[in-house]
Amino acid sequence: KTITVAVINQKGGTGKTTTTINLGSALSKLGHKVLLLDLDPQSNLSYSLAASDPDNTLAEVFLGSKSIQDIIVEKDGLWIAPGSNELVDIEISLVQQPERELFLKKILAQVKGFDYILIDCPPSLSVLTLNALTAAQEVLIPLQMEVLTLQGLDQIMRTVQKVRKAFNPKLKIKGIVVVMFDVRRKLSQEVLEYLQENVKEKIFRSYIRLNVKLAEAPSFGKSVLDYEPASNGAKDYKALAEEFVES
Amino acid sequence: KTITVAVINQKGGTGKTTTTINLGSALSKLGHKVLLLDLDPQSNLSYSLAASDPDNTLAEVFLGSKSIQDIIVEKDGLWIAPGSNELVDIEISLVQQPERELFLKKILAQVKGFDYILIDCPPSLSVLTLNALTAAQEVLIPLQMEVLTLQGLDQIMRTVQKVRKAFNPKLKIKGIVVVMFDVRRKLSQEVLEYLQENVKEKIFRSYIRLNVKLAEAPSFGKSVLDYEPASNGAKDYKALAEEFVES
Ligand SMILES: Nc1ncnc2c1ncn2[C@@H]1O[C@H](COP(=O)(O)OP(=O)(O)OP(=O)(O)O)[C@@H](O)[C@H]1O
Ligand SMILES: Nc1ncnc2c1ncn2[C@@H]1O[C@H](COP(=O)(O)OP(=O)(O)OP(=O)(O)O)[C@@H](O)[C@H]1O
Ligand SMILES: [Mg+2]
Ligand SMILES: [Mg+2]
Repeated sequence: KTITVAVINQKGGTGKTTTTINLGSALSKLGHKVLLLDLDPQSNLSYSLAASDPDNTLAEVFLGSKSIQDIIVEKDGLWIAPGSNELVDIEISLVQQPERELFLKKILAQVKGFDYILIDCPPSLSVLTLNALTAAQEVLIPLQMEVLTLQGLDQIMRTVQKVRKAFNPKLKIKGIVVVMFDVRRKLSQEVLEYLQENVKEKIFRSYIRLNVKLAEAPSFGKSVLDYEPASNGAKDYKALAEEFVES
Repeated sequence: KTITVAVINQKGGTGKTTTTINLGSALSKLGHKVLLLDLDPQSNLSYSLAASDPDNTLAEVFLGSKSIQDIIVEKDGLWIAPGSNELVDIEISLVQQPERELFLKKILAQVKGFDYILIDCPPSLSVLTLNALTAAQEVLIPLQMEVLTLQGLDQIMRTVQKVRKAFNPKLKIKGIVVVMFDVRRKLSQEVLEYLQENVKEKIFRSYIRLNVKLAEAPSFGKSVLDYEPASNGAKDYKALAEEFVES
């Protein structure tokens, strides 16, 4: 049975793409078959894994001119459905359609044989993200320990609640994963303490430390586990994957 | 004559809100009358200046139930038009309207007496950002020195070009401002060198160093210039404001 996970946070730059790639890579190294979907018009995920292909992307699949099997590629043991900037136009055209939230769910119904499907979402709670939440069983929320990122948590919970009621009763929040954690910064510790005292959602024990190797890996087209397996970034995402599978 | 500036970058977390607030604050301390617009549904700018007011936001102005004069508030010498999460629904309803890009331009035609209007935009190039680009004369692009943030530059330029042709022939790119610059990180230096060699747009000489005071200030409802005037963050935004006015 495939588990589909939407990686969301409308706050920008909170490690959604980095987490989708590296958690995906770590899960595949534990022996699971993993598909990554790049649902963000920026298509950072596709670039970071050197999987961009302008004519074979999720945009063509939403338009119906290609099937999802046509566009899936394999890289370093990971399977990828690339995105493209045309998803901006897709989002605008989806808004006017009835059942606009159900398109991705119908597309993924044709995909078989994966243990995990991870969906990298854009920094917004608009129609593309609603498609991911409707198609998914679980939600993963990467969160930086910053004042402004706490502001958006309520909004995320309200949106998940809305999707659960309207389209997807089984949708559950798998948890929050703390990312880009700088152990030397007092502010990070303070925000983490505030989070632990005030938020009832599960926070994964494994957290991701700030590690420049994670920021370098995209320019080599690899996950950090393939680029620098001995780095803190690789170790942290490996530990997260082990905890993720057990929970 | 009012100069309206759209602060944009579809890449998330690249300092758009931090730059709008602190450049705005520094411009007002140089004696200019400055209005800040919070056009991002996350409304981080409104929160950061303790200016949130759920019933008096830009959402009501787009809906036509309030005028922009009704919602503008003053804080520490800065004028603010607050945002709200309802801008998500506004964006969805705007998509289906004729002249959907022109709403903000019409709203701002009623605003008089400011030297600068700075618009904080969401991390996307969708209809709200297109409204800002259509209403503005200048574009400011805050940019972190990261591999993934370079990916989006072409897309920003294409979008500005599209708006210039279709709606706003005078729109010009004022420049790129380097933000969150960590002088110790080799990757930052490498990305900056790549940028200087490959990008023809102007890059401001003044750059913003990584400084935790900038990340703390929002929890006190103040700009960094009012929160910690002697910090690197305050000095860097002051220098940027002086260069901005002269250019
Ligand atoms: N643990 C980490 N240590 C150091 N750098 C990191 C870490 N995680 C992410 N980064 C870097 O931080 C930046 C933001 O991360 P990323 O792009 O994954 O966030 P995002 O939430 O996907 O952004 P967006 O909102 O634009 O989609 C990237 O340049 C990335 O390389
Ligand atoms: N120079 C800096 N030094 C340290 N922290 C910074 C600096 N500039 C911004 N930050 C912090 O980095 C985070 C991202 O900045 P900010 O929210 O301004 O980016 P943004 O582009 O507006 O994000 P979004 O795409 O979500 O709108 C915030 O937590 C902010 O406090
Ligand atoms: Mg991303
Ligand atoms: Mg912002």
